Amino acid sequence: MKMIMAIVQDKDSNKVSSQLAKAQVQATRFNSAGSFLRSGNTTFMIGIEDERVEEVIEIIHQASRSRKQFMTPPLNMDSIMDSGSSFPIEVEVGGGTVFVLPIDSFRHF
Amino acid sequence: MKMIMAIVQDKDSNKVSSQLAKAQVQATRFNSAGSFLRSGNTTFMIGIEDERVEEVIEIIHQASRSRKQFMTPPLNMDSIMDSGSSFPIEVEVGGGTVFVLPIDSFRHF
Amino acid sequence: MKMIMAIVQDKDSNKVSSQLAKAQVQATRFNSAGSFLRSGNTTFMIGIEDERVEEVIEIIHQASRSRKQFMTPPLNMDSIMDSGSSFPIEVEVGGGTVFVLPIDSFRHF
Ligand SMILES: Nc1ncnc2c1ncn2[C@@H]1O[C@@H]2COP(=O)(O)O[C@H]3[C@@H](O)[C@H](n4cnc5c(N)ncnc54)O[C@@H]3COP(=O)(O)O[C@H]2[C@H]1O
Ligand SMILES: Nc1ncnc2c1ncn2[C@@H]1O[C@@H]2COP(=O)(O)O[C@H]3[C@@H](O)[C@H](n4cnc5c(N)ncnc54)O[C@@H]3COP(=O)(O)O[C@H]2[C@H]1O
Ligand SMILES: Nc1ncnc2c1ncn2[C@@H]1O[C@@H]2COP(=O)(O)O[C@H]3[C@@H](O)[C@H](n4cnc5c(N)ncnc54)O[C@@H]3COP(=O)(O)O[C@H]2[C@H]1O
Repeated sequence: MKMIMAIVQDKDSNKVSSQLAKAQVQATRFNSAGSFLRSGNTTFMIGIEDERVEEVIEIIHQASRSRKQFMTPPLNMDSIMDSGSSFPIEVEVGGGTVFVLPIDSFRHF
Repeated sequence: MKMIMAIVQDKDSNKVSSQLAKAQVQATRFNSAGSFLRSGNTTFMIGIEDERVEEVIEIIHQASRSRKQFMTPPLNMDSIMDSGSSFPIEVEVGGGTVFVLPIDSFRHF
Repeated sequence: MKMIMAIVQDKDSNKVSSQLAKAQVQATRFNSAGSFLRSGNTTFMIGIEDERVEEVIEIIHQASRSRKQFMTPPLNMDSIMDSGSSFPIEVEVGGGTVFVLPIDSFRHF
């Protein structure tokens, strides 16, 4: 069994949930936030048999979209963005960021 | 050290917390939601010595209950449930779903 | 790649976020709560190359503080604290609790 942690944009989270349910894939959802843009996103935690990992990643990939978002760098981050001013900059946010972790054991009661 | 991720029903989360504290088990709680029923539940994240993993799972097992919940399948899920209509169906929700993951290292400051 | 799960006090979470961004470290934040004090805290989930794990832990360490908090043990916890009464007790809460977990694979789309 593997643990999939997948971060998707809030706009795609209901589509991801219903596509997982259609494929009989059980999952748990968390409200999360990006550390950079500080806007909300959704993290799915999915315990799944090893042989279905690629299928689940493909379901998430099909159900999510990358989008451009505008952010105004806070004054103290100017040094990061080298922008020297606070005009809004365009940031591309991906459809999904997916980590696969090993699981030692699973119990359900 | 192992990482236990345990999903329990909201109704049992305070009992689980106090039983863990009584056993001197440290834990962190997250508000989460089931991907299928979309209703709220609670996820505990527990870093614990290898030799206490079974004891902690037993504490969670004793403090949680399985219950029946009613759900009305949204129209687009009819194909999943083959119910062809939107009458409420009864779903059995377990007391706990528990994953045990390996930990490489731990730091506390 | 490794997964870092780091629990810090809410008061330090914005400082941790901006120091991670300055170091070009991507992260996801979750609102969480301590199981013992039941007060809110923040959990960072960070997927990072193996050779940057120590650097990221140091960033979190520098940006977080340990503090004393008062708690009034609820009546049913008296047996834990052996205090026999409900006077507030002082609890030292650390700056950070950090777990490092192995990652099998990573995808971004
Ligand atoms: N220091 C920096 N300088 C310039 N641009 C930066 C940057 N840090 C992030 N970005 C850009 O901002 C987008 C949103 O990042 P955020 O942290 O809000 O939201 C992130 C975060 O919540 C999560 N994420 C991405 N990589 C992660 C990782 N290695 N560990 C944990 N969470 C990650 O996925 C969300 C989307 O990430 P994605 O890479 O598609 O999209 C990122 C990336 O394109
Ligand atoms: N492998 C896994 N990975 C990550 N999280 C997991 C998981 N297995 C279970 N969970 C989490 O535990 C909750 C309870 O699951 P349980 O299997 O006891 O109880 C489930 C199950 O009896 C039933 N169920 C779930 N998916 C179904 C489906 N596609 N068809 C029919 N019944 C389903 O609905 C109940 C509630 O499911 P819900 O998603 O709302 O809530 C789930 C979910 O948050
Ligand atoms: N092994 C682990 N697995 C998962 N999460 C972990 C963990 N160790 C610590 N944490 C998380 O980090 C927070 C701070 O823990 P710390 O040990 O610095 O500071 C702790 C500790 O000094 C004290 N404490 C915890 N449990 C205790 C107990 N049974 N008896 C006496 N003091 C306790 O209360 C402070 C706050 O604890 P709280 O639970 O509210 O909040 C905890 C919890 O959310």
